[in-house]
Amino acid sequence: FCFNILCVGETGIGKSTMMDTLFNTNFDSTPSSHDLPGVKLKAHTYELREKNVLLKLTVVDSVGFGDQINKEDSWKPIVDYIDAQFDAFLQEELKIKRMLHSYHDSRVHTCLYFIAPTGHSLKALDLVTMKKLDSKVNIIPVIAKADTITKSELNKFKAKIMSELMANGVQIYHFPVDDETVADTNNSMNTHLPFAVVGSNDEVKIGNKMVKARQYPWGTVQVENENHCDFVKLREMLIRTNMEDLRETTHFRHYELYRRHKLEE
Amino acid sequence: FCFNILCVGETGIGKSTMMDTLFNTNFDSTPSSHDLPGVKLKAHTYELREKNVLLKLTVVDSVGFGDQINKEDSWKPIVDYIDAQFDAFLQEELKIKRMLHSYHDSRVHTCLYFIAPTGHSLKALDLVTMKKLDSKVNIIPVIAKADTITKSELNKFKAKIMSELMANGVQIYHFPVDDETVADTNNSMNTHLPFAVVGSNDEVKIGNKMVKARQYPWGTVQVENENHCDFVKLREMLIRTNMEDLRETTHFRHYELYRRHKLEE
Ligand SMILES: Nc1nc2c(ncn2[C@@H]2O[C@H](COP(=O)(O)OP(=O)(O)O)[C@@H](O)[C@H]2O)c(=O)[nH]1
Ligand SMILES: Nc1nc2c(ncn2[C@@H]2O[C@H](COP(=O)(O)OP(=O)(O)O)[C@@H](O)[C@H]2O)c(=O)[nH]1
Repeated sequence: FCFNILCVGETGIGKSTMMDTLFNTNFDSTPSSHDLPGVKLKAHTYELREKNVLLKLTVVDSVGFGDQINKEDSWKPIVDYIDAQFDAFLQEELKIKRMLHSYHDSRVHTCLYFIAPTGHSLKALDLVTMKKLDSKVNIIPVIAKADTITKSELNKFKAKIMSELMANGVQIYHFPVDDETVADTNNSMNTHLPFAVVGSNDEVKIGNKMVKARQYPWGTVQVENENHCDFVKLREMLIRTNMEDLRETTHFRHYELYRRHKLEE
Repeated sequence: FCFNILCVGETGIGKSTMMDTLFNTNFDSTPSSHDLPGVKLKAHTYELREKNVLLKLTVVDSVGFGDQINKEDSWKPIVDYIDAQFDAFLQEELKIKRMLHSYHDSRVHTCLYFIAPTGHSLKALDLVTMKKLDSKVNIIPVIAKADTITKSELNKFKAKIMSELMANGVQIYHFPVDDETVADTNNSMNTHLPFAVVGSNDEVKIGNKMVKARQYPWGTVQVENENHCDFVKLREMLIRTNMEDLRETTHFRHYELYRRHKLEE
């Protein structure tokens, strides 16, 4: 079982914390500095046990994204990385004696795009980048550090983001509603996009349980409290309900598009 | 009584909210969009009554700062604005028949530089910009939206910022410690730099008082609660203790440097 997730977002927006929180582990990534000359893609592969299934998870981080003073080509290393994985798969697929069954599929199944919680709208870089990525990978945009935004600000912010994405023709991943068993849940989840998430490596005692939380002098944000943020929804949708659909859309849509263009050249 | 304050920081970082909060008024600024092609400086002058003193306050906003994909010249319109105010004063000062007493001094007395609360470090744009500004204006850096950062993260973040400023030779404004009446307070305040602030236009009932606050499902951040953020320190230092010193340093140091270079050309 392979699952490959690409995280795109500015340094310090909470990507590594979110990965730790989603997969309930400490991935021990070294925090990157702000002064890298360009965007680098760093991939780490881990073996996780999710229930009784062994999951080979690859987390790809867009290191240095958004940090440069000139961000004109920030999207390019990301697109190059995604294409390189498609290309590697294509080369294997074209072989006469091929080993697809044992091939370690590194194609990116989803891109978690981290939106800064300004409360206003998307940034120019966000729109440019997502437009370059939307035909190559399933984009799931999330509002990062959602504990920065009050409930009333959040509704306006989510509506603004969705309308900007639509106005700019950016295709984001919608949870599939054709399968009856998940249609209701997925339909409802689609109305909460983009998910406003909070991540935490720390645990705090609430009642008699230890829960993932961020403790402030004025209160404690509980990551898994659905009144506090959409983390549980994201985890449900990403890991429990739609992992298979994310893999399938990657193979039957995004990869096929790449393959057709590549073979037509 | 003139006081001119320049706010520099990305769109959505909380500048207009902070101005409303600091001066206890609703400045009614229209929120700016993220897709302006360049940085524009917008100045608004207001008459405020601070105790029994009439204050002619000018708030200058760096609209569009940090929004462009290419931010190479982001600092330029800001420096041009500051220089233009110095130049206007110089022209008046050089006149034979001059009206300095009734001249509306528009020189920038302080620049509040809003640092994004990433929790990691300063951004490349912050260092470049502050380096361009530090010989022209008193810079008071503040950590914006400090309710995003826990107490333990904040100490590390403040230390990182101060060491980065020092390592890059950026001169920020330190509260003066030569005047005995304010030396102790100012000395102590200098150790809390950069101030981590929270702003709010909303009021919430706490006990039987209405206080400026941001209400979250997990608790309420009280702007004027010194356990919650450094807002009270900022207001004290900026408006109550050091307004005069900020005006004097602007005139006797920053303006003098401008005048000398200008007249030497
Ligand atoms: N307010 C808030 N801070 C967070 C959240 N997640 C992470 N952080 C903090 O943000 C800082 C940067 O997080 P990190 O995961 O290293 O960001 P990355 O550079 O995108 O990987 C750290 O101080 C985290 O503790 C969140 O959901 N809310
Ligand atoms: N978490 C948090 N949000 C804030 C704070 N101050 C302002 N905001 C919110 O951030 C958003 C942008 O604020 P605004 O003052 O318009 O930012 P500006 O573009 O820099 O002038 C609004 O939704 C504000 O309510 C703060 O101290 N903390």
